[in-house]
Amino acid sequence: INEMIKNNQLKIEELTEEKQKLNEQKGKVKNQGDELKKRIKKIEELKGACPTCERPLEEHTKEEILKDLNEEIEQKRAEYKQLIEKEKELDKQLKLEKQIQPLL
Amino acid sequence: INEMIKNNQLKIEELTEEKQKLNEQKGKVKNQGDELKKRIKKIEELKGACPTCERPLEEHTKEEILKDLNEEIEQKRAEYKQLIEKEKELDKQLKLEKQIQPLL
Ligand SMILES: [Zn+2]
Repeated sequence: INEMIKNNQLKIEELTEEKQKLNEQKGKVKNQGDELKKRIKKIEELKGACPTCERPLEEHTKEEILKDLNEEIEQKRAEYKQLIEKEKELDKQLKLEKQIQPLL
Repeated sequence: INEMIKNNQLKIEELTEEKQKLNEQKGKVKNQGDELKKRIKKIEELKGACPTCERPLEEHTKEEILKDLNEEIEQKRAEYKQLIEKEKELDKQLKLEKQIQPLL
């Protein structure tokens, strides 16, 4: 039984640590998504010519740039959803180990 | 003699007014020159891609833009020099009229 208690404690520690890392990853992906949103907004606001490099920005060129950025942000959203799924899985396992804990 | 006094006074007024307008024009041209300098500096600092529209800015494109802007600023400098010349001419005429003034 001592073996089982030790394993259970270890499992709880590991799962908690994994959840911590996952939270960091979620934060990173969210920041990358926000960064992309800013770039998209900045480019959407461009009309006629770019105020910085002064070159004319044709509508089709602008749409191409936005298309790529929107694809990137879709990838970030998919990444985030995957992390949420993993988090749910970890929470399930953690709940299980914590239910076992008082029985040992 | 009264006619001459009146003409002299009128001439001094006109020349002073012309000098005023010329000063305004000088100010305008100087501001346009400063504006161009800012645009030139901003574009000179661009490397690789434009941070705003995110498009790559090739060296030769950048040089073309700068060449046009530098030509524009050269025109402003020429304009300014012409205004300085006009101002010197007005000052000469004004000096003459003021020298006449006490003799009338
Ligand atoms: Zn640009």
